[in-house]
Amino acid sequence: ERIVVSGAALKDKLARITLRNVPDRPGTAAKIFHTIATHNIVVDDIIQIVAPNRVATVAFTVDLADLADARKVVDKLSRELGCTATYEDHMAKVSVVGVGMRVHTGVAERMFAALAKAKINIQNITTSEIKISCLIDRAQGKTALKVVHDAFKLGKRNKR
Amino acid sequence: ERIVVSGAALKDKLARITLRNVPDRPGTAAKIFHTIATHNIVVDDIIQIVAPNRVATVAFTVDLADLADARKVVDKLSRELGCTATYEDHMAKVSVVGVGMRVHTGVAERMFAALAKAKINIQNITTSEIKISCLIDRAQGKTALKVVHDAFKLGKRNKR
Ligand SMILES: C[C@@H](O)[C@H](N)C(=O)O
Ligand SMILES: C[C@@H](O)[C@H](N)C(=O)O
Repeated sequence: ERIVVSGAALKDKLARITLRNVPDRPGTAAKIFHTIATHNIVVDDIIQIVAPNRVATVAFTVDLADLADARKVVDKLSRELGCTATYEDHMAKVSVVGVGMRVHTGVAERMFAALAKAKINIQNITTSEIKISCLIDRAQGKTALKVVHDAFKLGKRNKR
Repeated sequence: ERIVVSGAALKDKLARITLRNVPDRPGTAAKIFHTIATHNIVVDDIIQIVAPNRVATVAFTVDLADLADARKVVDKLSRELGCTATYEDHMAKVSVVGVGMRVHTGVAERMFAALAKAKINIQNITTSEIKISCLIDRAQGKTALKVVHDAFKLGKRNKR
């Protein structure tokens, strides 16, 4: 079987910020991320899903070290936008990296199944053809990396 | 200024499926995407955000041509999971592709601002270091690609 997954990675000093009831109209996403960028806060991943009733949920991750600064900025921003903001400081992101992973739809499900088998709850998910990332609790980070490695037979002694 | 964005792309025959009130416990994501994969439906991008009250929202895109098949599978799956499913057949995805886009936080906001200026509403968003994708209405696809091209000075006559 062709090897499409080339590696797995864990980023475990992440914080997550979730904005709910964000007004769903052009300009809001630009305003949010322009404001954050001007405060020199580096954003890791951005996920947005529109909801009914003309609002959206926007979730993004930042380095844990930037959470205090991000909080000041986002609290003020949410008052301006009339949305709510929640902050979580105990996140980790486990990812599989590869090529052509979209066509090989088995990759996402194999990753999700490996985590499920280890009873690791997948919180947020973001994907592309070359990377599938799952946001989980930091306490499960190392285990998550291990089970994903095993699921895709990664790791030195398995390399051909 | 270093060029980090190398191209923009439009994928405009997409359908979006959104599952809400998905039980947020280990195994659910695996079940959803295993079921879809076994029916040979190729999934484009997957986005998931957890919500309060132990549920999650899972949104994913499929080729428009696969929507009818996907609908049968997902309707049955949502009954089994006790979640809701909505289907939209008028989606397009505009993306910018590059390298190191995360560190250069200005990229996401520039893309969002370009779309906002053209009054294009950004529905779903998914990002990685090398790709930022916005799901929009298909009717605005071509305009979206053009304004993103212009915002990043892409296109033959601008190449150095
Ligand atoms: C919610 C936000 O993304 C909005 N739809 C926008 O286009 O900016
Ligand atoms: C909602 C779903 O992703 C669930 N949290 C899981 O781990 O499978």
